[in-house]
Amino acid sequence: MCNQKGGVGKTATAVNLSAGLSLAEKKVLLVDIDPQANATSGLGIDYRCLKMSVYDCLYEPSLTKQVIVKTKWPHLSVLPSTPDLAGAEIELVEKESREMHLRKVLTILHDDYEFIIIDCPPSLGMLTVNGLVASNSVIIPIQCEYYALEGLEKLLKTLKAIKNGLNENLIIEGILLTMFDARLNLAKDVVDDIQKHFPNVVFRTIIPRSVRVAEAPSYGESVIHYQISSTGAQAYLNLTRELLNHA
Amino acid sequence: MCNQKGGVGKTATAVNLSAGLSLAEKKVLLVDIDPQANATSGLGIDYRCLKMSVYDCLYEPSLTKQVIVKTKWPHLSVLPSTPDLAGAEIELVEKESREMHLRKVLTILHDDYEFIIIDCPPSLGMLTVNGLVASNSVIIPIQCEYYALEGLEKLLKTLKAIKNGLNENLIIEGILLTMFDARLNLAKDVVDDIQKHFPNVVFRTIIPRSVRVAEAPSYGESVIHYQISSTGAQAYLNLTRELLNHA
Ligand SMILES: Nc1ncnc2c1ncn2[C@@H]1O[C@H](COP(=O)(O)OP(=O)(O)OP(=O)(O)O)[C@@H](O)[C@H]1O
Ligand SMILES: Nc1ncnc2c1ncn2[C@@H]1O[C@H](COP(=O)(O)OP(=O)(O)OP(=O)(O)O)[C@@H](O)[C@H]1O
Ligand SMILES: [Mg+2]
Ligand SMILES: [Mg+2]
Repeated sequence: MCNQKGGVGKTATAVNLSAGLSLAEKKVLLVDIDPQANATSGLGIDYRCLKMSVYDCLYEPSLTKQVIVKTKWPHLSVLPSTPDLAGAEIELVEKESREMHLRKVLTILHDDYEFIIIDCPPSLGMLTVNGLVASNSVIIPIQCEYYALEGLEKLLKTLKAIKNGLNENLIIEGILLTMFDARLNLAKDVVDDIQKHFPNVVFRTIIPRSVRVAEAPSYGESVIHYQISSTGAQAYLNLTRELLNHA
Repeated sequence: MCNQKGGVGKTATAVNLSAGLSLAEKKVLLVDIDPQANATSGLGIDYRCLKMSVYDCLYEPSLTKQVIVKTKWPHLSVLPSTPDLAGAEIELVEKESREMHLRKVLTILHDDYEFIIIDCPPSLGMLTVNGLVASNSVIIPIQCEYYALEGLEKLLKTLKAIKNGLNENLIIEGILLTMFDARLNLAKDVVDDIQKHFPNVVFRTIIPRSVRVAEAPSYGESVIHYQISSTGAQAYLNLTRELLNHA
């Protein structure tokens, strides 16, 4: 999940899509490379109780299997984050092959998972670049609000630069419209705009603004586990189906 | 405005508070040090038309007065950003007195403005650190949602470290609760939590979730200029009054 704009639903999508795929019996690893560790706490893991995190794995990949936490839900594991990871944003700048650290970590896990979902921080710095270099494809969550369109141009340029330089396999899996509120003309305008400019890339599923999605993290579970009948959970199940049909 | 959590209303507060203060006849400069340049476009400035931005000033402070853009509203000027600024996040790491670049820029302007409002990106990297080192005080916008509380601990630690090392004058001006929706229990819980833990620091004014606030940036103006009668505009005017009484 990548978008330097903050608060667009990267973590909500990472957590809920991971849960959806695990319910479809796919072996899923959710990798949290945001120092805020929201995806980690969104699945009920308290980073204060962790001895190690993805931060340690970046410098010592052989630790990875020990650091991974199995959640209580089948087929769903997490490579957790902690706030210490913020240090890596600056430390990595001066390291050898600085963009490849996460890719080395995930190569070790190669056959253990069918899907690896990476939640990135709201920036295009070293951690996000590591996430993009380690990925086959990228999902771009976009909020149905004005500033959402502003950052897209820069993000697409960055993705192209990474595809040309560091990771030629990288493709856009899709643009996901999030927090859609049908009562707002603004939201409808953004949807029309994105569907017009990126007809082949935008997911058909649109995630509505849903109170249950915002509440679920405080219970440490995905919205699908928290309240499957909610519009938010149903939308993320539709997204899961759409992604599996794509794949 | 500082908070590494994304989408909490940093830019909305920076733009609308700047507009409020300028309407109170205070000479205001809004400094945008977010490479997304949302505060710049939120006041109607197209960064694509700019020859220079705050990025150039960081390395050549004597350019600053030329780079500042006067808006069409009296007493309100902007030191604009562009996406190129993202490069500074990494470039500054290796520079001499890397945290002091923005402070040097603003020292040149010292007597020209009564208020200088700085909009930071959603991270605690070099650009935000430059913003904090250049400031007398910091406003922390917090969304009335679950993840909002998670990041506060780390942010307060960072502010303390900056106060002890790089800028001993730095104080917290206040915590501002944003996007409050009275229909959500979750929002009421967050408000209670923050008011209980930080009784002397949280602003009395709470900014409600208001469609007009989200629409105003697409017209390139503050919500106060866009629709002064809206609940969002009224809340930001209340915040302006509360801040002026504080000062
Ligand atoms: N569909 C939705 N409906 C309602 N609230 C949502 C929805 N999706 C996300 N949220 C809430 O909006 C806020 C921002 O979402 P989230 O934290 O997932 O975004 P993000 O892009 O990961 O943010 P950051 O840039 O800080 O990493 C959170 O409080 C989240 O619970
Ligand atoms: N009170 C409000 N009511 C409704 N929408 C709001 C409100 N405040 C901000 N918004 C909208 O919510 C989104 C996030 O706000 P904003 O961009 O100001 O946050 P930010 O913290 O600056 O984000 P970033 O972390 O990306 O810099 C924007 O689309 C904005 O227009
Ligand atoms: Mg997130
Ligand atoms: Mg902003």
